[in-house]
Amino acid sequence: GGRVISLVSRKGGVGKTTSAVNLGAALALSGHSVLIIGLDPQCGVCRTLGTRPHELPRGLDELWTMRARLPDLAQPSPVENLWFVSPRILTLEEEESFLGHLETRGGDLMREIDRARSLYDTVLLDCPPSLGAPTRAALLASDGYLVPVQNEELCRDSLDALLEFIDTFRDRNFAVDPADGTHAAPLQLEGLFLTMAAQGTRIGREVAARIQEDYGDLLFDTAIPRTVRLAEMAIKGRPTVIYDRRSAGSRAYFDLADELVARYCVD
Amino acid sequence: GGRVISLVSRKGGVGKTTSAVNLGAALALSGHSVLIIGLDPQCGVCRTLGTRPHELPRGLDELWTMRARLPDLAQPSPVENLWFVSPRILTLEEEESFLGHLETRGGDLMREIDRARSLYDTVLLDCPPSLGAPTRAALLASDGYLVPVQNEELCRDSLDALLEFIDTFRDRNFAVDPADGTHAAPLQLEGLFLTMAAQGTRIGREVAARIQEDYGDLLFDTAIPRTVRLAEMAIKGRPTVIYDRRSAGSRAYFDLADELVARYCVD
Ligand SMILES: Nc1ncnc2c1ncn2[C@@H]1O[C@H](COP(=O)(O)OP(=O)(O)OP(=O)(O)O)[C@@H](O)[C@H]1O
Ligand SMILES: Nc1ncnc2c1ncn2[C@@H]1O[C@H](COP(=O)(O)OP(=O)(O)OP(=O)(O)O)[C@@H](O)[C@H]1O
Ligand SMILES: [Mg+2]
Ligand SMILES: [Mg+2]
Repeated sequence: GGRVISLVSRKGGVGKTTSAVNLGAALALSGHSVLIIGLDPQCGVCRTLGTRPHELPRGLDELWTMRARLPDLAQPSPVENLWFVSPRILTLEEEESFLGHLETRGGDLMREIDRARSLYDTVLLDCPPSLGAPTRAALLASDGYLVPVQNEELCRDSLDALLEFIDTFRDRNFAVDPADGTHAAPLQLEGLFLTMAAQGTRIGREVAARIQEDYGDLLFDTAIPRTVRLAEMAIKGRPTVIYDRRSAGSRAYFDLADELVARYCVD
Repeated sequence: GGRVISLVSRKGGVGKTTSAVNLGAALALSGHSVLIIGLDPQCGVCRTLGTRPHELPRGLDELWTMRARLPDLAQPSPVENLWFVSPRILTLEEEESFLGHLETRGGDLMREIDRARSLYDTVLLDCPPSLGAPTRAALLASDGYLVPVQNEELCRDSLDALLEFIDTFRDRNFAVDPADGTHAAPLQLEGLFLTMAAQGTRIGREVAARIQEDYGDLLFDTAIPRTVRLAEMAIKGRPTVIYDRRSAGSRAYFDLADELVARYCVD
């Protein structure tokens, strides 16, 4: 069955949504069937795939309000083999009700994602910049998690706490097998990867070197450069890997997809 | 008495923390006595003012655990007349307890901030990228709020919902005076301001033009440029307006401080 991976970071604006969409598209173009689920109430996933939340015929909210199944909620994207599900949040009440469902009935999402493994090769979960209900529900449903990292000091400085907090969260929620000390659910760190990598400044290079030193083999070889093409994605409403496959940003996401698959196939 | 202003945005990484600290420092250098309160569990305010959370002698958590007064928790910063209070969060349990206090006893913070008006000219509240408990507690305690905006599509696209959500929140929490339809608490939008303003790309200019068109007089004249000096702040542990007062970033924050004061003095 398929693999479920969350894009997680407490630091805001590090490229979680941009990466979920481009990585998903790169995997789909390499032959995977991919589902992206947007768990951020900002609905960034649907906006970058060309739809506004109020135009969606079906939304993630129906999982709870209509007891719908996840595959029935999946929307086609501009990329073959790539589907997505997004909340449809337009008012504060809708956001509160969505967060309320995740908080009290996260188990429904977990069960549905589990069932979706038989239909998709890869399920990517885009999370908001926090460790609140959406991210916790995502981690409970995931096999692994990916952390996008900007080579900036505040982001680098937040990594230790993030990794520790996730470990604490895992220890609380999944029993340890007394025989060998492993966890029932893997929830393993797939890796960290640099985004909007600023190599042009001395401090950018210094922070990147620090991250490399501190996190060495957890860091993917592929770094995603900061490019105009990637920033344009939300205007174009199509993943950059589609509308400009040869650009540096797209090639980086293809490389990252290859590296990711190579890492988890090793298991 | 002093004015209480929150830095608010659901979009992550737009410069809330960088702005709270540099704006606070610029106001302090112009003679204001300023208190910055970090409500983000990531503790960005204390890190950018040169202290790590576990080195803080006192923390915001004591407001609830020791029934301490806010002025007793205030720490000196590298800038004269600028003080700050930050949580001291190192574990997931501490973060959950901090968020729990804000959720159930936000009134204690509101009362303490209200008392602090007699001691400080300006109180700035740095919020995490969400509309959860920290931001709600901040808005309940504030006279006004400032929204940093990146001239990028996903950020521009998130503004309408943010302003509407805050209006809904205000309508729920503050009665409307039947005589003239105004709210008991002002909670007014001080304005939007551009940060990390990318003027070098066509899409950057296009998005900035859209923001100008849609939000016209709500947008401050001063735009904060993206500069290496500002990005370095978290490494230096001092606000940029201190260690390089003549840089473009610093001058922009001095201009923003002047514009802000001119706007609220008009009231
Ligand atoms: N490699 C890149 N090159 C240029 N711009 C980028 C790149 N990655 C992301 N961006 C832009 O940077 C901003 C932040 O990216 P994005 O919204 O994907 O981050 P996020 O972590 O999902 O943010 P949030 O914390 O708000 O959910 C967006 O405006 C996006 O268009
Ligand atoms: N004008 C600027 N020029 C260059 N870099 C900047 C500027 N403003 C902020 N930064 C950098 O961009 C990143 C995001 O800024 P910051 O952390 O202040 O945003 P934030 O909105 O507080 O983020 P979060 O949503 O995580 O709280 C930081 O690494 C910061 O150093
Ligand atoms: Mg996002
Ligand atoms: Mg911040």
